[in-house]
Amino acid sequence: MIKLSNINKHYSTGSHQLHVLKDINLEIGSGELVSIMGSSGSGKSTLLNILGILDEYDSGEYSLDNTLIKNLSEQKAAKYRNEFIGFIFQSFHLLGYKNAMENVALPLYYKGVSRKKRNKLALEYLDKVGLKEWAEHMPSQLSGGQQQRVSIARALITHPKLILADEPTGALDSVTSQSVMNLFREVNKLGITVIIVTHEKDISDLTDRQILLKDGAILEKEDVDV
Amino acid sequence: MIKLSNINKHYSTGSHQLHVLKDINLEIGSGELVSIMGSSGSGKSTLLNILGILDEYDSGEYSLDNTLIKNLSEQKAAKYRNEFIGFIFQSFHLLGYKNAMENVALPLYYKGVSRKKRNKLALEYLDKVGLKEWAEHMPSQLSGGQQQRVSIARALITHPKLILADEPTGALDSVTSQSVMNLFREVNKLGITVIIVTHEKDISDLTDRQILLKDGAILEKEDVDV
Ligand SMILES: Nc1ncnc2c1ncn2[C@@H]1O[C@H](COP(=O)(O)OP(=O)(O)OP(=O)(O)O)[C@@H](O)[C@H]1O
Ligand SMILES: Nc1ncnc2c1ncn2[C@@H]1O[C@H](COP(=O)(O)OP(=O)(O)OP(=O)(O)O)[C@@H](O)[C@H]1O
Ligand SMILES: [Mg+2]
Ligand SMILES: [Mg+2]
Repeated sequence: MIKLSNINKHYSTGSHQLHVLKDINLEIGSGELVSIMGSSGSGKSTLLNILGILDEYDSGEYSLDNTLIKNLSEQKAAKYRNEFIGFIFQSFHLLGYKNAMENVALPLYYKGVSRKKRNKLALEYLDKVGLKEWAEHMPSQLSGGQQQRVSIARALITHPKLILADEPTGALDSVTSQSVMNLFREVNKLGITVIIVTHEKDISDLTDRQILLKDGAILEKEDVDV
Repeated sequence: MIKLSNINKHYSTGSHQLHVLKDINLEIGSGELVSIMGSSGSGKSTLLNILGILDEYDSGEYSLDNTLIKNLSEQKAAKYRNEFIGFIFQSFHLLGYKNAMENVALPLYYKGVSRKKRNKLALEYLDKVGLKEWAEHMPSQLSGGQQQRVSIARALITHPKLILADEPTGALDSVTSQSVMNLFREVNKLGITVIIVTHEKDISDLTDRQILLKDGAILEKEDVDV
């Protein structure tokens, strides 16, 4: 499903250059449930953005489902993202001028689903994250953890083949975090590949495989049988 | 230092009204180190915004350092905030068009401190949160946890009498979280009152008093001797 070979990524800021991802080699099979941990600034979001075709890398090769992801036009990149990937951003990225239900329904709008049908599904997914009553709230009328849950529902609604979640429980109390993790394990049982960036051990313990990103390089514990 | 008597807060959204804070009675003495926990949507940010004079309440009374905080003009509210309070927002609220150092220096600019002096102090505070090398990065060139640490440095730089921190370690790994908590305990030893909203037990265990917000009402464990 995912194959990264010798991936390198640099950022240039004014006077200096930061070598953020250093020779990343990683294979993740279809249907795996994986967590990526690492300290603040270690490169987790950068890695996830590359996997999510939201950012480019400087050298190496990234193959997604046997398709080489390299030097794609913006249209091709958007096509693969919409067809394949559900992304949960570290800072949510909800549309401020649409309410919770419309935000969740958005990926279905891009797939040409009728408004009646996509709003019905959006309410179902809001219900899965405990927010059915908040369907008409605007993002500014939602708590931090509620915004996070809306962005989770939005990523799940199209049943993408791959879910990339950047700290999906960062704003949630432990009880709500557990129910979100149950949701991820549920979709994973349907065969969806799920990659979760997290800095919480309680969350990574609930995944089948734990990867550590340290100073831009990958360290891996054994695969865990759950 | 802080006295809340029978505080109530409602939000109206379209068709219904939400009674978010229900008859809150709370006293916090000068120099205390307090944590507030509660599930997502329980009213923690709402309570902190009222304490930080960023939002009004519907009934009851809030006294800060013996001054009644009620129906203040925006100038008076801004004056008390700038003189008294350091606020760490759940979503950071950094200025996107200023770099990390300028963002940290901002409260000193409002106090009329010269640029040379405030930038020197800003670098010192960035160093305290491990980000001296990132002084010239724009917020969009910082990781989530780095943005969070910049907003922490910004809240500390004026040595305010009261620090209100809304989930200040939400985006941080456990090692970085510990060093941020050490920073809060350090300023608390100087006599600064610190109130931390958190959903992590490891963090609230490091405070002297733990308050629980449940369905908009306060429950309290005994004061803890540390
Ligand atoms: N402007 C608003 N209009 C309507 N409802 C609001 C508004 N702001 C917050 N709310 C609602 O008030 C309740 C409390 O929100 P608050 O942000 O205080 O929660 P919180 O405890 O900080 O949650 P979290 O842990 O998720 O950050 C939530 O149910 C939220 O939807
Ligand atoms: N656009 C950019 N320009 C320059 N440097 C950047 C840019 N984006 C990120 N960085 C730097 O790259 C490094 C990795 O950032 P990244 O966001 O991937 O970290 P992270 O592991 O997700 O951290 P966190 O846990 O704090 O979210 C950081 O040191 C950050 O400052
Ligand atoms: Mg990140
Ligand atoms: Mg909150």
